[in-house]
Amino acid sequence: MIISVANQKGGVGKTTTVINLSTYLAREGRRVLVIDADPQANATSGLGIDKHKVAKSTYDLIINETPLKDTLINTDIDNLQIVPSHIDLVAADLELVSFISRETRLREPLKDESNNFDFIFIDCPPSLSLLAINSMVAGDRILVPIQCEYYALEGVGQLLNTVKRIKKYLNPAIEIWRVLLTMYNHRTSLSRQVAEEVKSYFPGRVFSSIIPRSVRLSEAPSFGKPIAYYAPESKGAIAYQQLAREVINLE
Amino acid sequence: MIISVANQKGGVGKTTTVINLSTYLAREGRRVLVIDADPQANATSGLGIDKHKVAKSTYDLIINETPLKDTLINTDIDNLQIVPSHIDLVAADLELVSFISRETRLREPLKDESNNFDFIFIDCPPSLSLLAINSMVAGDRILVPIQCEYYALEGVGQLLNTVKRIKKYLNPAIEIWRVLLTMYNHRTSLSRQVAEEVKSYFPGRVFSSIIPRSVRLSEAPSFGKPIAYYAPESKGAIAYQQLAREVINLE
Ligand SMILES: Nc1ncnc2c1ncn2[C@@H]1O[C@H](COP(=O)(O)OP(=O)(O)OP(=O)(O)O)[C@@H](O)[C@H]1O
Ligand SMILES: Nc1ncnc2c1ncn2[C@@H]1O[C@H](COP(=O)(O)OP(=O)(O)OP(=O)(O)O)[C@@H](O)[C@H]1O
Ligand SMILES: [Mg+2]
Ligand SMILES: [Mg+2]
Repeated sequence: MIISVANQKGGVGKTTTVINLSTYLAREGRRVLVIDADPQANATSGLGIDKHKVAKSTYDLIINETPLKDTLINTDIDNLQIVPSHIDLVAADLELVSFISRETRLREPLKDESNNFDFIFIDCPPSLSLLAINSMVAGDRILVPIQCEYYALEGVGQLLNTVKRIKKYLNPAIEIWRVLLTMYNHRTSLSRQVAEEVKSYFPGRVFSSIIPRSVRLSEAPSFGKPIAYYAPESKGAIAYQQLAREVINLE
Repeated sequence: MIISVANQKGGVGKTTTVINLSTYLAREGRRVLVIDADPQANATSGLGIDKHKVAKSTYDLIINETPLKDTLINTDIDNLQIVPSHIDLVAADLELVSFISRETRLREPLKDESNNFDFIFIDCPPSLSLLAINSMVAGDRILVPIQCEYYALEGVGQLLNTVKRIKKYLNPAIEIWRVLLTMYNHRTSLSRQVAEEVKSYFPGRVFSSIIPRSVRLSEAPSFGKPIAYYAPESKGAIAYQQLAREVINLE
């Protein structure tokens, strides 16, 4: 199962979801691969890897056609590997423009990996650029984190338009698989309103696990650790653990 | 003074800063223009404008060379006008690739406007794409909002690299003017640590006004109003008002 975690709105919890959901699935014995397709390399550092010391990266996978097995590395977590990002990825959008089949460069190397991994998560950049399109085309389903705030709700229409176009021209199998509500603040009516609107927009496709706003989640990356290893009893950790169980039940 | 509000990290408060800083400057009698250069059009809707009903937009300014005076519209706030964004802007990155002087398309129409506006703020998208580069090249100074969290700090190096390249090849006058600390949570040591690191990274260039995390700020956009008109006594409003005074003192 290749899952692109995408939303062009910035700061909605894409990277936090990729890191923590994949960690809890790996702890449940699933073999998981993370692809960091964001030039910011936050998923790479959030899993404790120094992006400056990386030999091969997602850049090599997409631009140099380096085989997947030569780009992936281990993390500190059993069953969890990553193709790290690298600063060179900033240039990928422009470089891709003149490539043949420029939108499917990431899909090719991932196509035959279902024997090796139970889950592949792609952390997408906050845009609808060629790199972001590549990341969405490579997945067979899209998980959309939506922060429980107004602007994040506003951007959903644009994302749906883009997915429709990808489905029509590039990957007929693609679909918005599930929506995840993030940074939910139970003390505000804004969170409740956004959550209601999202549920009415995506009936039956919103995870019942809701990720609360939790300081521990924003502290964990500064230690290069997923929440399961930084603050396993925190409400953010419990919510991502519940989410992993929900995903396993959907397998 | 043309100020690009930029940071490729998503969700750090770029749009919130553009909307609220420009509103308080306009209330102090300064003539202000906002350029919404983000395809998400959050600055447009945050100032109460329906992006679907917009006749001309930043897209026309950059791609169709429509004169500035034919693209800007009034907001509900005296002294504050905006060039709104539009969904077409999503395609601008790809369209720009083959244009002559593709990086300076936004700078041209803004060059001779210092008689008409005291401040022009450009709300940049969360990326380092051609559209984001255009937005940075168009400014004569860059204001960098940095959320007081780990990932936002991590991305500063990449932004500095890009600004160096812009300065060398496209706009020798460009500089990182000031850094603004946003979403500061006084209850966490993470915010204090990030603030300390940012101050040591940019000695003398961090605004003394610090924007606290405040629910009122995230509620205001759902009413299409700046904080000054939604919750003028809130701590977020007071912080942005202080920031406007600080900016006026630097004029
Ligand atoms: N549930 C949460 N509670 C509190 N903070 C959170 C939560 N989820 C994420 N964060 C923090 O909010 C910020 C944004 O999250 P994150 O970087 O995961 O979003 P993103 O969508 O990947 O951003 P980008 O668009 O830049 O890639 C980060 O500093 C992160 O640590
Ligand atoms: N000081 C604050 N306190 C609480 N919420 C805030 C604050 N500043 C901004 N927000 C909220 O956080 C979210 C991100 O802010 P905003 O959209 O302004 O960031 P941005 O950098 O423009 O994002 P993008 O990278 O997507 O353009 C929004 O929902 C906004 O309402
Ligand atoms: Mg991210
Ligand atoms: Mg914005």
